[in-house]
Amino acid sequence: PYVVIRAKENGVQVIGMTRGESTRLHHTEKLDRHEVMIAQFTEHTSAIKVRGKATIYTAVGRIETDSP
Amino acid sequence: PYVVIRAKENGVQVIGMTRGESTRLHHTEKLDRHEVMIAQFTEHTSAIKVRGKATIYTAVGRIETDSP
Amino acid sequence: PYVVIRAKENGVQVIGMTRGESTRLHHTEKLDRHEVMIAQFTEHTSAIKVRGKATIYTAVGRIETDSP
Amino acid sequence: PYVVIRAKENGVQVIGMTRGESTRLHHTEKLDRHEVMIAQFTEHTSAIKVRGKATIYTAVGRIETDSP
Amino acid sequence: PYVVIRAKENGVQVIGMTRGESTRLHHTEKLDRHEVMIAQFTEHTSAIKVRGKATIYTAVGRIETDSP
Amino acid sequence: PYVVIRAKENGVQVIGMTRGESTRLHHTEKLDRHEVMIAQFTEHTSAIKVRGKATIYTAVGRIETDSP
Amino acid sequence: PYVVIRAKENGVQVIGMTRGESTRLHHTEKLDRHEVMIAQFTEHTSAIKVRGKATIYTAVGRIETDSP
Amino acid sequence: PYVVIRAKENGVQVIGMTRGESTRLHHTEKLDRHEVMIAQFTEHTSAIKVRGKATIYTAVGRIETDSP
Amino acid sequence: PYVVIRAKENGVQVIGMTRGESTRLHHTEKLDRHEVMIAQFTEHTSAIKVRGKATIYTAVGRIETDSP
Amino acid sequence: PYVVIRAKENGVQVIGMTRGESTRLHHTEKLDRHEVMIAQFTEHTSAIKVRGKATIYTAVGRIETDSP
Amino acid sequence: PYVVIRAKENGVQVIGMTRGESTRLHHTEKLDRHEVMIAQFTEHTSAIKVRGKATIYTAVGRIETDSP
Ligand SMILES: N[C@@H](Cc1c[nH]c2ccccc12)C(=O)O
Ligand SMILES: N[C@@H](Cc1c[nH]c2ccccc12)C(=O)O
Ligand SMILES: N[C@@H](Cc1c[nH]c2ccccc12)C(=O)O
Ligand SMILES: N[C@@H](Cc1c[nH]c2ccccc12)C(=O)O
Ligand SMILES: N[C@@H](Cc1c[nH]c2ccccc12)C(=O)O
Ligand SMILES: N[C@@H](Cc1c[nH]c2ccccc12)C(=O)O
Ligand SMILES: N[C@@H](Cc1c[nH]c2ccccc12)C(=O)O
Ligand SMILES: N[C@@H](Cc1c[nH]c2ccccc12)C(=O)O
Ligand SMILES: N[C@@H](Cc1c[nH]c2ccccc12)C(=O)O
Ligand SMILES: N[C@@H](Cc1c[nH]c2ccccc12)C(=O)O
Ligand SMILES: N[C@@H](Cc1c[nH]c2ccccc12)C(=O)O
Repeated sequence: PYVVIRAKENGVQVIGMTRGESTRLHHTEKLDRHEVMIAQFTEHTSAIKVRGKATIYTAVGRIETDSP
Repeated sequence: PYVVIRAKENGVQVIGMTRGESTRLHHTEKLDRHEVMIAQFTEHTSAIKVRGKATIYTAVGRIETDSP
Repeated sequence: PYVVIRAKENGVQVIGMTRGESTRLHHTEKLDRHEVMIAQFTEHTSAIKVRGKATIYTAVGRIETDSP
Repeated sequence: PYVVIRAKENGVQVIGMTRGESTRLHHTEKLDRHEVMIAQFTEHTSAIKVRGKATIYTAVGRIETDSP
Repeated sequence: PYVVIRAKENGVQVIGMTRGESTRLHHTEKLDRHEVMIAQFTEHTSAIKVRGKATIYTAVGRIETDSP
Repeated sequence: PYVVIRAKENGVQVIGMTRGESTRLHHTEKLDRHEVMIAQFTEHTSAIKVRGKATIYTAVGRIETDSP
Repeated sequence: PYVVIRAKENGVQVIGMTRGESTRLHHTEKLDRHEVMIAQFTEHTSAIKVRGKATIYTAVGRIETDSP
Repeated sequence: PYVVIRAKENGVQVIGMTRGESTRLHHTEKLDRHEVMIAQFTEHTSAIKVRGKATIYTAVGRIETDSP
Repeated sequence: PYVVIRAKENGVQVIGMTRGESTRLHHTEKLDRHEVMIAQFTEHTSAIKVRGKATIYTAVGRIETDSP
Repeated sequence: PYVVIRAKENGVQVIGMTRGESTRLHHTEKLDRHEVMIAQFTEHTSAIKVRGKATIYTAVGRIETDSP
Repeated sequence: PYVVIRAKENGVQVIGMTRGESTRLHHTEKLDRHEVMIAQFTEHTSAIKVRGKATIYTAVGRIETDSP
């Protein structure tokens, strides 16, 4: 499975969190406005955090991070 | 499978609970308002608790934690 | 597979029952009002009981525990 | 696969029947009114009986035990 | 796969037939009115017979045994 | 996969035909009016014949044997 | 996968053709009017021919052999 | 997967083509008008040709060979 | 998976291209008008080309090669 | 999975890109107007580029390369 | 799974990001206006970034990178 993140402003962060006993941040990808990242869940990534104004497309719905 | 949690206020907690004979909390992720966490069920996480005002998107429905 | 339980009052209990020849309660999670628990079936949990006022989202329907 | 049983009266019985050559009752769970049990089919349970007034949610339909 | 049988009268019989070269009856479960049995196909059961007034819920349709 | 046969008259025959190089009848189940048989395809049964007035529910449609 | 053949006249033939390098007829089942045969594809049967007036129910459509 | 061919005239040919490096015709089945053949893809058949007026039912659509 | 090609004119070519490091043509099947070929992807065929006026039925849509 | 490319002009290029650590072009197929190529993803091809006016049919949508 | 990227301007970049503990860019493909790239997730690519004006077709939705 993968999710799609489209940045609606500069500086959106897509943060990969480690799979396993401990939960740490292993990578932070900064997106400029209108950049899109398509990210899978993987052997190393079992959770993803998104900061900043973005649209997130997932199998369980479409999310505007900044909706009221 | 994964679920998506969008915080509608600061201080929302996404809590991972251990898989196995005992059920303990292994990680608590604090989300600021409008932050989104996409979290899988994993070898270490077989239950997830959410505290605070949030929208949760799952395969069995969309939940507003604070709905009446 | 997982189910989602949203507590509509304080003190809702989500009870995990053991898989195997005998059926015992191995864990009781107490939820405060508006807390949500997303719980998988696992190697140790083959049945789940819910006590108190809650909404339960499952693959076979949505259940209000307190509906008439 | 799992089924969901919501008790509409006190004393509803959810009965697990053994898998294998012989068919015996291995567990009877008593539910109070408005309690809900979510029960999987397992290595030990290949049939389930329900006695008393209840709603049963399954992949092949929703059943009110007491409907005319 | 499983089927659901709801008895509409006392004395409904749910009969398990053996899997294998020969076809014998290995178990007969008697249901009282409004009792429900949820029965899987298993290593020992490859056919099921139902006698008496009942509603049967299956993946290929819903059957009223006593319909004209 | 399974099929469901509901007898609309006495003496309906549900006939299991052998899997393998040769095709013989290995079992004939006689159904009384309103009796229902739910029969799987198995290691020993790769074809099923139905004689008499019955309704047959299958994954590819519902068949009234006696329709014009 | 299986197909369902309902004979609309006497003498309908359901012919099993061999799987493998050569294609021969390994079995011909004669159906009387209103008889129904439910036939799987198997280790020995990789093609089926139907002669005579019949309705054939398959995953890719319903066929009246005698339609104009 | 299988396809269904219904002959609309005499002499319709259903031709099996070999799987493997080379592509030869390994079997030609002649169908009389109104005869139906249900043919799987197999270890020996990876392509099928149909000549003559026929209706072909497949997972990707229904084809009248003689349509304008 | 398979695709279906119906020739709308004589001389339609269905060309099998080799699977593997190099991409060569391993077979060209010529179809007369109204002939239909049903072709799988196989160990030896990972791409198919079609030349001439034809209708192609696939899982991702129906294509008239000669549409404007 | 496969995609379908229909050339709307001469000289359309369907380019296979190598699977693995490095991404190179391993094959370029030139299509004349109205020619159609049906191309799988394979052990050697994990990305495909299309140049020129064409219609591309995929599981995630239909694309006119030259749409405004 | 694959995604489809259609460039709406020259210089659109499709960037493959490495699978594994570290996240680096292993390939950047530049697309001219109206060029289309169909890219799989692979053993080496677990995330994809897109820069520039493009339409991206995915299983979770269709994205115009430059929409307001
Ligand atoms: N390290 C955790 C990360 C995680 C996944 N889902 C979660 C839900 C809640 C908290 C942490 C997590 C794990 O692999 O299980
Ligand atoms: N440790 C438990 C966690 C759990 C999963 N689902 C549950 C339902 C109820 C109570 C606890 C649980 C387990 O892996 O099984
Ligand atoms: N220990 C039982 C628990 C159970 C699952 N489903 C049930 C239905 C009825 C009664 C008990 C159960 C088992 O694993 O099988
Ligand atoms: N012991 C039986 C229980 C059972 C399952 N399905 C049934 C249907 C009818 C009667 C008994 C059963 C078995 O495992 O097979
Ligand atoms: N013993 C038989 C039971 C059976 C299953 N399906 C049938 C259909 C017809 C007659 C008998 C059967 C078998 O396992 O195959
Ligand atoms: N013995 C045959 C029975 C059969 C299955 N499908 C058929 C279709 C036609 C004739 C016979 C059959 C077999 O296992 O293959
Ligand atoms: N013996 C052939 C039978 C067959 C299956 N599908 C066909 C299509 C055309 C001609 C013959 C066949 C085989 O197993 O492959
Ligand atoms: N022998 C070829 C037959 C074939 C299948 N699909 C095709 C498409 C085009 C031409 C030939 C074929 C193969 O197994 O691959
Ligand atoms: N030999 C190539 C054939 C091929 C499949 N899909 C393609 C797409 C583009 C170019 C060539 C191809 C392969 O198996 O991978
Ligand atoms: N060699 C790359 C090709 C590729 C697939 N998907 C991509 C996305 C972006 C860039 C390159 C690619 C790989 O197999 O992974
Ligand atoms: N190297 C990372 C790439 C990645 C995939 N999904 C991500 C989400 C966020 C950040 C990085 C990633 C991995 O394979 O897991």
